[in-house]
Amino acid sequence: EEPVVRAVTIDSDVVKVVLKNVPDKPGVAARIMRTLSQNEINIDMIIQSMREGKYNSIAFIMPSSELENLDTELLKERSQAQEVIIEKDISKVSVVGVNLTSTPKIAAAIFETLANEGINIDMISASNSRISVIISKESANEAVKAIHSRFDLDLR
Amino acid sequence: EEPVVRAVTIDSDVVKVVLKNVPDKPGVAARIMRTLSQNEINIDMIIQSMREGKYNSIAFIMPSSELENLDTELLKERSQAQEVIIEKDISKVSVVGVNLTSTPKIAAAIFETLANEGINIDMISASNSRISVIISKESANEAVKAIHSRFDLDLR
Ligand SMILES: C[C@@H](O)[C@H](N)C(=O)O
Ligand SMILES: C[C@@H](O)[C@H](N)C(=O)O
Repeated sequence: EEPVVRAVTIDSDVVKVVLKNVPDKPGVAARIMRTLSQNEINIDMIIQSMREGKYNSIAFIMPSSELENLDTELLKERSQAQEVIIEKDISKVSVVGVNLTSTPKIAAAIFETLANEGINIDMISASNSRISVIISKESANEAVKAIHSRFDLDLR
Repeated sequence: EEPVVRAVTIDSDVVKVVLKNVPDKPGVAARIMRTLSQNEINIDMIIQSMREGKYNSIAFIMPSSELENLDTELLKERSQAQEVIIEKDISKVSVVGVNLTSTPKIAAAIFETLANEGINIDMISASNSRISVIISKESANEAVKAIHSRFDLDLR
């Protein structure tokens, strides 16, 4: 029941790939992952939020080093995305623990810590055991230091 | 290195709350979580995908039973959301395991299993250890049975 913040990790060697406005119907997400597996891309995170009309957008985070293996034309064709956007200026910061969202004051404290550094949160994927945020590369070190100090953690 | 699918869980007693088009600047996500903690709402998941211009939308999943404690007016005011949308016809299905996304063929297989049942995936929050999808309530049982059988799992 008590929330616990255990560790904060950072990964700056990642890129964000957004498949913008894919048809929101069964089979699309599957086809996208199938295409990525054919390119042998390792995926770190997948985020798909709410639809806009008949479309939805799917974003995934992958290692920068694998970008050369990504066949964006094929991905666009298979997913029927209107656009494939690649954002390289990103960092992924993850806070690992227990009851991180069921105790919303903990998520609040994590987000406030970032806000206090003037860091804008670009994406969020949060569950009880892990809160991952995507922020800019240049904010990453400050973010980790600030969370480290706010929750009295060891940097890993 | 080898992917493992360990279990599939289902929660149909949840609702989705979407804060549509909040200003995309530092402090907004923090203020939202702080407001939710004041209402003593237990949050199950938070998903925020890519921005649209100066705005972004934040969605969270919470227990249906706590909806009566949610002060949507206050939330709208504090977040400056253009709209607060509540969707009750949802179910959350989670697949738990190892290397679920770094081995994209596993994520592909999970999504294909749903697509084969004609189930549309409304939201995705996926990491290596957990793939969570939001689908309709009526699809939930079929989804869990199909994933169960595809990966030879015990239902929990
Ligand atoms: C957008 C994508 O997730 C689609 N709804 C699917 O089910 O595959
Ligand atoms: C939209 C919201 O996440 C905002 N970018 C923030 O940092 O709080």
